[in-house]
Amino acid sequence: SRLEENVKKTVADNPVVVYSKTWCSYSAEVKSLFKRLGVNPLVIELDELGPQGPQVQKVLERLTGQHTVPNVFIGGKHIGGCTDTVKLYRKGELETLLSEANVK
Amino acid sequence: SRLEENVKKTVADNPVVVYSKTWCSYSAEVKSLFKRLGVNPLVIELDELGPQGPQVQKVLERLTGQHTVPNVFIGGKHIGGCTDTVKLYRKGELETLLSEANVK
Ligand SMILES: N[C@@H](CCC(=O)N[C@@H](CS)C(=O)NCC(=O)O)C(=O)O
Ligand SMILES: N[C@@H](CCC(=O)N[C@@H](CS)C(=O)NCC(=O)O)C(=O)O
Ligand code: FES
Repeated sequence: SRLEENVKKTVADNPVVVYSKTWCSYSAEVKSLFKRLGVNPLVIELDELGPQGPQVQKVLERLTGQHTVPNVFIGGKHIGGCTDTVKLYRKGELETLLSEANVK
Repeated sequence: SRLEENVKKTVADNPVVVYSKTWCSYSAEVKSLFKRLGVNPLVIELDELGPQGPQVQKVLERLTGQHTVPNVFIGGKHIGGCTDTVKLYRKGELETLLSEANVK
């Protein structure tokens, strides 16, 4: 579908992408973690996309198996949600992924 | 208002009350913390109340100054959100509040 191609292009063209919801504290945690790391992700707030929001969330589920937010991509690779991202950060692996994507 | 009286009665009549949303991970964290402590809170899922949900959320804001979920009460006292509750737990104060409310 066109929306699916759109999402694929977005994560391919942007080194760090966070699909988020503005009211969600888990989404806020991930965004603020990247900010602390000096990274400026492309943030897509699904609740600000009107009827397209749920559609994009469905596409993400098809592409990644994950239907929740936040949904994080680095270097085009699906990373996971908040817990996954924080886990990688604590293991030191997040910064590795970021430098491999030429972000840090 | 009648809804306000309703909420006041709910938190007065139930030793532990959590106003929550079913999709929210912060709400889930608080509910699971109480579960681990062997506490069975009255959980009110605001997203399952239809149009009353936002109204109850507004009443809670009027009563507590807090417009977010989760919104936690122990022994009729407003405790706060997820972060506040976890902080009290780590300080050992949550279990004190629970026993004072005859819950633990
Ligand atoms: N363990 C996951 C939890 C993800 C999760 O449950 N996200 C919630 C919001 S906090 C969600 O997407 N709920 C369904 C929705 O909002 O559509 C993570 O760390 O990201
Ligand atoms: N620090 C607060 C954060 C509370 C918060 O921002 N809650 C969000 C959901 S995670 C919220 O209520 N957003 C507005 C809404 O859902 O109506 C806590 O620990 O509870
Ligand atoms: S909606 Fe509350 S943590 Fe995501």
